[in-house]
Amino acid sequence: NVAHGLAWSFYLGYLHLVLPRLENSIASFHSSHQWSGSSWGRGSKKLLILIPLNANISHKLEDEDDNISFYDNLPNSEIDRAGVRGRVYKHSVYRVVGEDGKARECVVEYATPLLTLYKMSQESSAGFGESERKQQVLIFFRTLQNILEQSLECRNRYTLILLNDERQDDPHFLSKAILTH
Amino acid sequence: NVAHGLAWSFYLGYLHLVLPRLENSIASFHSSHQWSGSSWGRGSKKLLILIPLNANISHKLEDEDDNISFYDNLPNSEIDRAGVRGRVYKHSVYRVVGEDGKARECVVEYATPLLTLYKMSQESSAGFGESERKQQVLIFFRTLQNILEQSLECRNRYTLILLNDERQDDPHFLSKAILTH
Ligand SMILES: Nc1nc(=O)c2ncn([C@@H]3O[C@@H]4COP(=O)(O)O[C@H]5[C@@H](O)[C@H](n6cnc7c(N)ncnc76)O[C@@H]5COP(=O)(O)O[C@@H]3[C@@H]4O)c2[nH]1
Repeated sequence: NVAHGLAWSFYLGYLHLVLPRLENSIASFHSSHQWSGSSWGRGSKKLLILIPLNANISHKLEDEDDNISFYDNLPNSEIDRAGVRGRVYKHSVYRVVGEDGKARECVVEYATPLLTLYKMSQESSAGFGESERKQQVLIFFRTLQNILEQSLECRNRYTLILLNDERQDDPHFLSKAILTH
Repeated sequence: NVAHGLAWSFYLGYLHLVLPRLENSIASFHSSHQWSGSSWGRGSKKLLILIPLNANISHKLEDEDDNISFYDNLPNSEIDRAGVRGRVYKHSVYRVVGEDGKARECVVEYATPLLTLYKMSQESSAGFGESERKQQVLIFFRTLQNILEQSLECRNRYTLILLNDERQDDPHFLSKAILTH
């Protein structure tokens, strides 16, 4: 089934490669961003992975919530992969303002495979529709959770944030979800 | 089933994004690589996608065949994707020498999702083993072929090269497979 394979792919082809490097990336980012009064002390040093139940993914987090602004990207990692030389892996750092008015730096992104689940549910030839999509997102989430819990090199370097789509009438739904994890 | 989802993911998350840009990438590469006596005239202007039946993928093509050498990368494309700002997409250009002794420039890479199939078949908790792997590669190939044939924006911009693993005792198996497509 699709969600099971996408969770394994997300781990084997991405998280397994990038999570062990995250700490060094963040350290190197700090030393090149000293001047900006970094508020990282209050933010998380883990990769925050957003998993919206409705698979509705935006490409810029600030489009979802004005308490979020793009800050900068972490330094690139370049890895030779399957014939592509120096394939680039990177993460984006966002500043997220909490209900206390303080900003925190967070390395956060959506789980990219959900874009595939979303678009497959719209393509009739792909074989599954909108009604199965939510179920597939839950299977993706649980499979990924199980894989990551068994992974020694990834432990403590990530947080999965399952976003319940019912409370999206709150304009600060996303920033609150990010900061409460 | 896994291969079906990975083929859709490869199309929706990659080929659909990069194939329409390929022609411009190659043109821009030409104008910055004039001095090197470009032999592109004889090479293909399509993305050559290698699909080995045994899912055995190497990260550098020259490791497989000494008639192949890495030349350079095409210019980067940067696209905002699921919260990652300016995610980088690129392809590598290889020089492939034919049996006539002439070199041709080719944009070629392995189908990366096969790495996931390979590794899943080795992880007992992933749910499928080596015996199902070949069948999954064939499903991946046929599903991808069907999707791409229906895709208006991708047509004529790619070539899928299914590599039969039986003739790998030939040290120039890969370069010949690339040049005969
Ligand atoms: N956020 C994020 N940043 C990344 O750099 C990245 N790279 C991969 N992934 C996700 O991990 C999983 C495994 O990746 P794999 O490379 O095996 O398959 C990839 C790969 O075969 C191909 N592809 C995507 N981006 C590239 C790329 N830049 N170069 C070559 N191939 C690519 O298309 C598939 C689907 O990509 P995404 O749908 O973006 O999500 C992938 C996938 O779910 C990423 N996710």
